[in-house]
Amino acid sequence: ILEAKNIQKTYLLGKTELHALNNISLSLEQSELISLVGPSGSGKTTLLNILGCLDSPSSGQLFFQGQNMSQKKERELAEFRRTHFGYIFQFFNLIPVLTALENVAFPLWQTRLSRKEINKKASQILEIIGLGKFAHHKPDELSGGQQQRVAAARALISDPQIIFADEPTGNLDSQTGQQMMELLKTINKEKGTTVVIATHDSRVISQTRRIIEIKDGEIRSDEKN
Amino acid sequence: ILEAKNIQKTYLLGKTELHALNNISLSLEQSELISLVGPSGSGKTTLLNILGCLDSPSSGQLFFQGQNMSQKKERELAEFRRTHFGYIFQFFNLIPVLTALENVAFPLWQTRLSRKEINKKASQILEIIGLGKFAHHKPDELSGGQQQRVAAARALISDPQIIFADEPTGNLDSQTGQQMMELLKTINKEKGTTVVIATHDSRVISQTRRIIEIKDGEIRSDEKN
Ligand SMILES: Nc1ncnc2c1ncn2[C@@H]1O[C@H](COP(=O)(O)OP(=O)(O)OP(=O)(O)O)[C@@H](O)[C@H]1O
Ligand SMILES: Nc1ncnc2c1ncn2[C@@H]1O[C@H](COP(=O)(O)OP(=O)(O)OP(=O)(O)O)[C@@H](O)[C@H]1O
Ligand SMILES: [Mg+2]
Ligand SMILES: [Mg+2]
Repeated sequence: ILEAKNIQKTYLLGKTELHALNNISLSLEQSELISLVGPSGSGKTTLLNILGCLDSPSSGQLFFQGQNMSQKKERELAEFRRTHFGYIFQFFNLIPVLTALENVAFPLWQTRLSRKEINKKASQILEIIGLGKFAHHKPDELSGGQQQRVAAARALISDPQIIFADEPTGNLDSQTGQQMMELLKTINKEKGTTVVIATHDSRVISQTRRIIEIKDGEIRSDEKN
Repeated sequence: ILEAKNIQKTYLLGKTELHALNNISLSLEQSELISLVGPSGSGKTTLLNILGCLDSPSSGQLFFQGQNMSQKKERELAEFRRTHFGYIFQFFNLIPVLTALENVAFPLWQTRLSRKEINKKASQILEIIGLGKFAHHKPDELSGGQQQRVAAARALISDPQIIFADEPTGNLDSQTGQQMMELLKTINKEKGTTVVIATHDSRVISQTRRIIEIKDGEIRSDEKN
């Protein structure tokens, strides 16, 4: 469903070129549960953002169900992302002036659902991730791990076809981290959502079915687990 | 060296009261290497910020070497923090317009050292944490874990008496995370710096000499390791 061909991402810093991604080619199928593993600075976030059509490669192509995403205009891409993808960002990217409930409900505000239905759905997801009592807290009134879970709830509410999760357990203790993993596994199993997780957490990696190892911007291995 | 007595921290959200910290009393000695452990939302960041004089308790007192910190004015406290404490924040709090080198050098800009000496020291610390080549990157030109390491280097450069580290390995792979731990252990051993680490990472906890467990804002256990 998602195919990356010869993806290159080069940053120019002053006079030096930094190759964050070097000639990466990858194929993802529907309903896969994948971990993207590698040391700090190896290119996980950069690759996840290109696969999720949030960033464009310096060269190479990305195809989604055969469509060449590199040729789409930004407005088309934005609409496409909103209807097909869900993101759990490494630093959450929550909207500071909205409460936890509003942040989770936000992706559905542009749909035809009523505000009442949207808030009900958002409350249910908050309950599932253990934050039912924190619905009216703003992000700066939540702990680091609580913010991370709100970011996860927001990614799930619009029932995306693919979820891109960047270090979703970095700020969570092992029990809460496992709750997060159970949630991603359930959505993958029951709805067939493709889930791609950039992570260092061995407990997460061991529960995925495919492990892609990246180092210095290159894929070192890509194996079934 | 640091003594907390009956610390209470209560947040008022609309009409509900949230007790983030409940009657916490603690004594820290010089040169201790301590981990503060507990689930997401248990009060680690709140306690660390009160111990580090960045936040004041709703009630209770904090004494540093016998001085009552609750009675100091904000300006006195700011000067005091700058000369005695180092912080590694959960979300780094790097200054976006400064490069990695400038962020690390920043705490020394108000001292009598020459800019040349300061930059040399900052470069050395960046080299130690593996980011020598990234000195001129700005925070948004660094990966999550690279930013975390810059935040750690900044906390160490002013040779503080106590370092408060909030989840310093959350965004790091196990090898880079261990480098970070080695750095904190070395500074604790060679300079006698007190190090307090809020963490979920079992590999960090096992390398500390005292483990304080917190849950729902209360201390559950406080034991030598
Ligand atoms: N400004 C605030 N207003 C209201 N509640 C707050 C505020 N800041 C924190 N809290 C609440 O206080 C509790 C403790 O938060 P704290 O950030 O100390 O937890 P933590 O142990 O650091 O968690 P994590 O491991 O997820 O970072 C949380 O339940 C949080 O929602
Ligand atoms: N805007 C930028 N300009 C220059 N270099 C950048 C930029 N963004 C990222 N980089 C560099 O690209 C490399 C890959 O970064 P990336 O964020 O993808 O790593 P990562 O694998 O997600 O790391 P982490 O696990 O620490 O989050 C890093 O060395 C980083 O310094
Ligand atoms: Mg990253
Ligand atoms: Mg915290």
